[in-house]
Amino acid sequence: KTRIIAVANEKGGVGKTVTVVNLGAAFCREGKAVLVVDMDPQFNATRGLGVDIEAGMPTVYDLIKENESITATDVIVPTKWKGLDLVPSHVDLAGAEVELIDEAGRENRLKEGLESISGEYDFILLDTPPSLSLLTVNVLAYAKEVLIPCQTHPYAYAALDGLFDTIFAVKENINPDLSITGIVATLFDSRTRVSHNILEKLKNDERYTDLLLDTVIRVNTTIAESADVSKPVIFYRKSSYGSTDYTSLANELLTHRNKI
Amino acid sequence: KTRIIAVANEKGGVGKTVTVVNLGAAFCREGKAVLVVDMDPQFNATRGLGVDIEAGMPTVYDLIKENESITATDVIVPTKWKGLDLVPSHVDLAGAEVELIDEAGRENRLKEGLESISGEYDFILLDTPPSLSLLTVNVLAYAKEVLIPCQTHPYAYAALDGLFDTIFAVKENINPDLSITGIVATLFDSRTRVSHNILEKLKNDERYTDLLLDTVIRVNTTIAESADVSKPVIFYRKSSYGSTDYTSLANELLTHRNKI
Ligand SMILES: Nc1ncnc2c1ncn2[C@@H]1O[C@H](COP(=O)(O)OP(=O)(O)OP(=O)(O)O)[C@@H](O)[C@H]1O
Ligand SMILES: Nc1ncnc2c1ncn2[C@@H]1O[C@H](COP(=O)(O)OP(=O)(O)OP(=O)(O)O)[C@@H](O)[C@H]1O
Ligand SMILES: [Mg+2]
Ligand SMILES: [Mg+2]
Repeated sequence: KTRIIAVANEKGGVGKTVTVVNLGAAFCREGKAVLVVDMDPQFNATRGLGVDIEAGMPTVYDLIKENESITATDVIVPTKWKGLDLVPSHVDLAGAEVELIDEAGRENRLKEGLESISGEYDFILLDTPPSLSLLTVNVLAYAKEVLIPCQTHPYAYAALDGLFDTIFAVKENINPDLSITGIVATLFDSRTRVSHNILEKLKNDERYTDLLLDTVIRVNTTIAESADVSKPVIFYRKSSYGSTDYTSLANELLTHRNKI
Repeated sequence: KTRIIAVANEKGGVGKTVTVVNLGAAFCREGKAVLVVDMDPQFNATRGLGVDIEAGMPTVYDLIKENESITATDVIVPTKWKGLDLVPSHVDLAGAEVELIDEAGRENRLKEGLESISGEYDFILLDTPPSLSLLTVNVLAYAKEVLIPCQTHPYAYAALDGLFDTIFAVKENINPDLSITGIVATLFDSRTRVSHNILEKLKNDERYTDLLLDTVIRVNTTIAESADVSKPVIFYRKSSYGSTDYTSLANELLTHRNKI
């Protein structure tokens, strides 16, 4: 049964893209069939998987804009790693928010585009931009689960509140199957008081404590290096802490399912 | 002559808010009259200056939405630090993008709201969300200068290209007075290869090298702690590296002006 997981947080730079790219790689290494869908106009996940967008190549933008003539199979591309496929993004996606604003069913364009192939994968992981606008709503309207990376910093912790409101609004009005699978603490720096402080807050906050996953993703420069060489860290340096932590997160998700 | 400086970068988590809050504090400490304008619906700059939004308090959202009945003086609030004022933001600002979409002159709502008081300050610093949409365009339509914080990581470096396109589009079509004052390398971690690598790229890239400021903002946990206690780092721990670096950036901006 295909698991469709949105990775979302309105706060910028909390590790959404790194989480999508590395979970995708970890599941793929476990023999799962994985599709990564990049819904950020900055197309970092596309880059992170080493895919170059060539001129004329259809991307997720075409899929949601021209959802009659372009189908999922037109946009899916393989990556260098067998079993790990990608729906790439493109800078033009930024225009979609405005272009779709008056269209009926504008929140369901992504779902309509991907429904036909969803069953072909074990995992579909969706990267989102740092906003709660139409692109993110399209992802939440299609996904079954939400995984929330939360940097152990005060602003990221503060962003959870608004994100939960948005998730519940989508669940109520558009997608009753949506659930929050978990919050994963990211960019945890054990040398800093702030990181310990915010991790404590997450553990003591009754809204979040049951959702907080056991795996904590630590700051590890190998992760930033892997982004620089356009590879998931688990393929770039499989004995690094970054690799260990994302493997542990993948295992935790494989064995535990939605709590809400 | 008032300097109106937008701090912008579509990439998330590169230190836009921290830069606005700490430059504001540094200029204020130099005896300048400073106004910080928070244009991010996540209102991190508002928080970062220790301002709580009380129910019914008008914010920048009201200023751009109701630009006839609400004026700049209705929304400006003092902070704990004399000479440092704030136009606070609010989560409702997220709705403005959609609400203003069909309005004529929708890119100039912020400028219309603030023009009357601009002359009362030496510096007006504007925080922006991680996107290039209508809120950021409103900021770029009003500002005279853009300061671009760039985390020394590959995705942030990659974001500069699209950002420059947006800035030049606004300059050409809406605001001919707009110029890029500089790019400041942020979150620089001298222990990591990636940081050195990206700083080198910035220095060697002919599009960016002349704009790159001398000051480099280093990773310093005191900056994250200061966000946690809702104070600028230069007031929280004035002998920290974070404080030293932001003071150096403020001095560099005081003595050097637009290059484009
Ligand atoms: N655990 C980590 N250790 C070190 N660097 C990391 C880690 N996680 C992410 N990074 C780096 O931090 C930066 C931000 O991460 P990333 O781009 O994944 O965040 P994001 O939430 O997707 O950002 P955006 O909101 O802009 O889409 C990237 O340069 C990434 O390589
Ligand atoms: N030099 C630094 N050293 C340590 N921590 C930092 C530094 N600069 C920023 N931070 C922390 O990193 C996080 C991201 O910074 P900040 O929120 O200012 O970025 P931003 O670009 O405004 O993000 P967004 O795109 O979400 O608005 C914050 O928690 C902040 O406290
Ligand atoms: Mg991202
Ligand atoms: Mg910010």
